[in-house]
Amino acid sequence: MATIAIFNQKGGVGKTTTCLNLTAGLTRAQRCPVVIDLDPQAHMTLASGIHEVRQEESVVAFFKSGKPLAQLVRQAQAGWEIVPATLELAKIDVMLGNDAKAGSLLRNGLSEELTLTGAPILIDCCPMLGVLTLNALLAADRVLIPVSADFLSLQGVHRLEVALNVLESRLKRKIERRVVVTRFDARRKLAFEIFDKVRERYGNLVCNTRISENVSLATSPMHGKDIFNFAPASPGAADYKALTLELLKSGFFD
Amino acid sequence: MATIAIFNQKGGVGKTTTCLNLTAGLTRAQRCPVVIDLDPQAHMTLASGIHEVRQEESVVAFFKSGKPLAQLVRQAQAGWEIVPATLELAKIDVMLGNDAKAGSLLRNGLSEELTLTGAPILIDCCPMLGVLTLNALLAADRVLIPVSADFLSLQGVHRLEVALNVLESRLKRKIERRVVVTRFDARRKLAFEIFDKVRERYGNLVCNTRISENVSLATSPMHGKDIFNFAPASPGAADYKALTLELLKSGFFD
Ligand SMILES: Nc1ncnc2c1ncn2[C@@H]1O[C@H](COP(=O)(O)OP(=O)(O)OP(=O)(O)O)[C@@H](O)[C@H]1O
Ligand SMILES: Nc1ncnc2c1ncn2[C@@H]1O[C@H](COP(=O)(O)OP(=O)(O)OP(=O)(O)O)[C@@H](O)[C@H]1O
Ligand SMILES: [Mg+2]
Ligand SMILES: [Mg+2]
Repeated sequence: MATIAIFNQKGGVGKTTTCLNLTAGLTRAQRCPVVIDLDPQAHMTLASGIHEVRQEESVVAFFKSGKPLAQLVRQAQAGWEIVPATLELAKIDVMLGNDAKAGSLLRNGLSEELTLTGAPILIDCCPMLGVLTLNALLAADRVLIPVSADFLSLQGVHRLEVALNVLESRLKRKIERRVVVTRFDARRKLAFEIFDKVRERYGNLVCNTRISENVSLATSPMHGKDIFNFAPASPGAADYKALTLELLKSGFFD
Repeated sequence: MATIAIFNQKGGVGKTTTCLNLTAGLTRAQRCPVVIDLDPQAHMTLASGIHEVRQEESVVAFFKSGKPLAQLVRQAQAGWEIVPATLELAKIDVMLGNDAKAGSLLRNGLSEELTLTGAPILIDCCPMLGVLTLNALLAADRVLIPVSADFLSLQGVHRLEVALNVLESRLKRKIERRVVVTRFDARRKLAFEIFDKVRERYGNLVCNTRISENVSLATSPMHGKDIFNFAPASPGAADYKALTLELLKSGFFD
C-alpha cells in the first residue's frame, strides 16, 4: 500500500479538508487508512473528533524520543486510525535543525511498523517546506497537491514543482504527484481561468474531479465530522466520493 | 510610528491580501508605509509587482549576512517601499535554529534604520510560528490577526492567543493585538456564527470593519496590483478603505 503526502506550501488551499474527506472516503471503501497529522495546528486531529492529546501520546513523541509509531496510533470515531499531533510539533523543526538524517526519521519509522498492515497511509502537512514536511515527502510514495482555484495558490504549485524536482535528483527516484483543484466556484470566471492554467501546465497529473466550493465542507470540522457523516447529500460529499473513486481506480493508493 | 506584524498561523486567512491592501490604503493616505515580506512564498513581493529578486537584494541578505535593511528597501510601482523576500527565506529557520538571539535580529535591525523615517512598518508573515515569525512578533509594536469566517481559522486565533500571552510574559511587555474578520460571505450562516464567536471572545479587539468575500480581492494579485488600482469600485476596495480609516483613527499605526 502507498504512503501519500498531502502538501502545498500555500496556506488554506484545502490540505486538511482533502485529507479528512479522502480518509473518510477510503474508510467507507473498507481500505482502513492510517493518517499521520504532521501539522502543529493539529487540525486533522481536531476534525477527527480527537481533543486534549498529551504530547507523549502524539507524533511529537516519535520525533522527540523515538516512540514507535504503532504505539501512537489511535482509532478515530469514524473508524480510521490516526497518529495525532499537538502544538509542540512546531518545535521539531528547530530541534532537528541541520542534522542530515533529520529528514528521513519518518521514512525509517514507517517502514518498520505501519506499512506492514497493507493500509494506505495519508500524511497531512503544514503549510511550510521545513523539516517536518521534508519528513513527509521522503516517507511518501506519492504527493497529492491541493490547489484552490485562485492565483496565489497556483503560484504555490509552481514553487512546489521546483522543490520536488530538486528532491527527486537527491533521492534518485521519481516522486509521483497528482494535483486536485479545490474550492472551485463555478460562478467565478477566475475559477475557470485557474483550472485551465493548471491543466495547461500539469496535463494528466490533474485529477478530473474538481472539488466545488461548498459551505458544508467548511462546517463539518466544527462538529468533528467528515463530510459523509455530516452532510451526506451535499455537493462536497459527492465531490470527495468521486475523488476517492478516481484515485482508487487509477491505483494511486497501491 | 508603529511596526505591525500581520500574522495567524492558520494558512490562507487573508494575511497577504490584508497586508497588500492596507499598505495600499496607507499609501493613498500619504503615510508612506514600508513593508517587510517575511514569507518564503514571497507573495507580498509578487503582489507588489516585483519579480526576479536576487537573494542578495532580499531580506535573506539581512538574516544571512547582516546587510542593513535600509540598503534592501526598494520602491513598488504603486508607491510604497518594500524589503522583498525570496524562496531561500525558508532556510533561515533551520539556519538560525536554537540560537537564543535568533529571535531578535529583526528588532535590532529595524531600530537602527527604518524606524527613523516615521513611516508605519508592516510585516507579512508566513503561516508558521517559527524563527521568522518570532522575529516579526518581537520586532512588532502590535499584531493584526486576520481570521477568515470559518471554523478552522477561528481555531488558529485561540492558539495564537496562547502563544502571544507566553511571549508577553517573556518580553515583560504587552503585545497589543487586533482581530479582523476576512472572507465574510453574508450568504452563509456559518459566517455570522464565526463572527459572533470572535466578538464574544475578543470583544473590542475585533475591528468593526469586516472584509467581505469578493473575487476582485482574489484577482488583483494576479495583475501585481492592489485592490484600489485594480477594482476601485469593488466591495473589496470599499472594505479595505474602511479598515485603513478605522485603524488610522484608533491610532493603531502611531
Ligand atoms: N471545497 C471547499 N468549500 C468550502 N470551504 C472549503 C473547501 N475546502 C476547504 N474549505 C475551507 O477553507 C479553509 C481552508 O481549508 P483547509 O484548512 O483544509 O486548508 P489547509 O491547506 O489545510 O490550510 P493550512 O495551510 O492552514 O493547513 C477551511 O476553513 C476549510 O473549511
Ligand atoms: N476577502 C476576500 N475575498 C475573496 N478572496 C480572498 C479574500 N481574502 C483573501 N482571498 C483569497 O484567498 C486566498 C488566501 O488569501 P491570502 O493568500 O491573502 O492568505 P494568507 O493568510 O496570506 O495565506 P498564507 O497562509 O499562504 O500566507 C488568496 O488566494 C486570496 O486571493
Ligand atoms: Mg491544514
Ligand atoms: Mg500570505
